[in-house]
Order: sequence, then structure tokens, then C-alpha cells
Amino acid sequence: NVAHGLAWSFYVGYLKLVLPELEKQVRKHYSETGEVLSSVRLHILLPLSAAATTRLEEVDRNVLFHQNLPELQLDRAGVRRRVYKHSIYKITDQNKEDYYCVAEYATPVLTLYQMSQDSYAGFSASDRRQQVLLFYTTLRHILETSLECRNRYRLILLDDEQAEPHYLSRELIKTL
Amino acid sequence: NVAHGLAWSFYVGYLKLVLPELEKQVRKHYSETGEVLSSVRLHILLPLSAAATTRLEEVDRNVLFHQNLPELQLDRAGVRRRVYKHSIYKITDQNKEDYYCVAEYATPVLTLYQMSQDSYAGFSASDRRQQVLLFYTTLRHILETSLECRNRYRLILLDDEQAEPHYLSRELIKTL
Ligand SMILES: Nc1nc(=O)c2ncn([C@@H]3O[C@@H]4COP(=O)(O)O[C@H]5[C@@H](O)[C@H](n6cnc7c(N)ncnc76)O[C@@H]5COP(=O)(O)O[C@@H]3[C@@H]4O)c2[nH]1
Repeated sequence: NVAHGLAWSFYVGYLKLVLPELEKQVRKHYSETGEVLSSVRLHILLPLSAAATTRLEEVDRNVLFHQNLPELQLDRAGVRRRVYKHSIYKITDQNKEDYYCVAEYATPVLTLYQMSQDSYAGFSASDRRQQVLLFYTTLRHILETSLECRNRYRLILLDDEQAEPHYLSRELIKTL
Repeated sequence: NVAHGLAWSFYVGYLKLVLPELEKQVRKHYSETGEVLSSVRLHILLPLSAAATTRLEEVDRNVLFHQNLPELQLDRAGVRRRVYKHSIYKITDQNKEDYYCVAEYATPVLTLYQMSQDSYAGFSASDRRQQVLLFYTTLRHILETSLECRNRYRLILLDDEQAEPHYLSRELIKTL
């Protein structure tokens, strides 16, 4: 089951490393810019369609890239000073109020999407939706029992297949 | 099957993106430093034990970190200017001859290692070796049919469980 391994990989190879450092990067950002974020959590977006776009603006114009947080550099598996970073987005609601938060798609969902496109992978579009759900439930269980990650994230499952133009900003604001 | 998804993730999320750019980074490195590498391929190390150490020196003192190649920056899944880079290692043989090449462990192998350590994953040490082999064979098949990756890598399976102190430098030099 592809999604099971991808959820574990996302946890041990990424969230377990970056989430404990997130608050420090947000504080560093504040001391460099004076900007306060609406939340110190990483907002992890999981679209049911697995269509993780390159930039969040492509999905909702009320979600605009603001700036990147300071980088984290780690030596990993032979790569010296591998870089980990997150992007801050400005979210605008219907009353033109602005909120700033750290958000990104769960990268492994992009793997599911691209596997369903490559005929060699033997992975259909209907397998894909089921695997996104399995990824979500597996990841949620792992994170709930993880001391390193506790209270440092929001897992946002997005039913984006019949969605109206501002569903992303609306879903993000709900969690802030 | 965990390894199957990890091999696809490693290909669509990494090798397919970085291998087409590798030769350009090696040429940029040459124009900045005058240094010529013994190979323009990415040497991807797969230890059967799944023990992908942080730095290659930890395994063999004849493999020393030299410098990183120039970085590649890409917008991916909501993260702006995500950084991809590789490390150049200096390999010394028994005749004290030096070779320079780009090498790293296949990071997903670390996921297999850490899953076998986390009781919640339900993944034993013997599952792990079998999964490393499955990762290797799946990845080899994907890469053999990939136009983007053709001739730009070396996949090096390492039987590191009973290995002598300089097996890593020896295996790398064999491929150069
Ligand atoms: N958003 C985000 N930012 C990151 O910096 C990052 N780094 C990893 N991940 C995701 O976490 C999980 C575990 O990562 P791992 O390193 O074991 O496997 C990685 C790793 O083996 C390789 N890879 C990706 N980016 C790099 C990189 N910069 N350097 C070396 N290897 C890399 O290709 C695999 C798949 O990468 P992604 O498909 O981007 O998603 C990964 C994966 O789902 C990230 N996700």
C-alpha cells in the first residue's frame, strides 16, 4: 500500500525533523521583520484530487505568497547542509482581513498524482483518491502519537473536486 | 509494499527533477573552481542494511566531503524556491590516488531503517532488508525506462553487513 509508506516517509524524513524547529524559525522571522503570524503551526494541505499545485495562488487568488521563513540546514544521508524551508502565505477573507500563516501541500500527494500519470506505475486515478485518504488517516495516527510533532501542525483534508474559487482561503481561515 | 511507493517517490520527487540539471551544475562548478570530476553521474548508494549514515566519512575514511555543487531552486507543492543540492566527495584508493565524484545515499532507505525502529510501524528488521532489495529493483526498472535520467546516475547496491573498512571507496572507484 503506497500511501502507508509515503505517510511514514513524510513523518520520519520531514515532519519529525522540521516541526520541532518551526517555532524557532517563526520567532527568528519576527525578530527580523516584526511580523507576527496568525499561527505557529504548519498547515499541511491534502487535496483529495492529489493535485498539489506548484503555488497556492494558482488555486485561490486570496492566498498569496508572502515570504519564506529562515532555512534549516541538516546533514542527511551523505548530503551536506540539505536545506529545509517553509513559505508564509497571506490569506484574505471576504471582509478583506489579512492573515499570515505557514502552509504547503503534503509533497507525497504529488507522488500519488504523478504515479497515476505514469502508465509504468500501474496506478489508476481511482486508486489515487483512495490512497490520498489512506495517506491522511495513516499520517493522522502517526502524528497523534508523536511527541515531536504534537500541537505543531494542522492536517487539512481538502475536498477540492467540486470546489468554489475561494475554498482554500476559507478552509485555511477556519483553522486559524 | 512500502519500498514500491518509496522508489516512485524518489523518482518523481527527486531524480526526475535533479538528474537533467546535474551536468549543468558540474559545468558551473568547473567554471567556478577549475575542478574536473571523475564522473558527471550521481552515485546513488543503497546499503542492504538500510543504515544510511549522515556523512560518508563515518563509513570509510577514504571518502571525504569536498564541497557542495551549486544549488537548484524550484517551486514545489506550495514551497517557494525549495533547494536541491548534491555533495562532491574525494575518494582515495590504495595507491593514494584521488578521485572526485558526486555521491549520496538514497534517502528513502533511511525511512525503511527508521520504520523498523518505530514499534508503531509494524515493520521488522528482516522486512527491512527485503524492502531495500525491492526498492533497488523497482528503482532500477523505473530508471532504465526514464529518458530524463538515462546515463546520468549509477545505482550502487552495497552489501555492507560484513564489510571491510574501505569497501565504500572500493565500490565507488569500481564505477568511476
Ligand atoms: N515540502 C517538503 N520540503 C522538503 O524540504 C522535503 N524534504 C523531504 N520532503 C518529503 O518528506 C518525505 C521524506 O523525504 P526523504 O528525504 O526521505 O525522501 C526524499 C528524498 O529521498 C528525495 N529528495 C527530495 N528532495 C531532496 C533533496 N533536496 N535532497 C536530497 N534528496 C531529496 O526524494 C524523496 C521524495 O521527496 P519529496 O517528494 O519531496 O517528499 C519528501 C518525502 O515524502 C519534503 N517536503
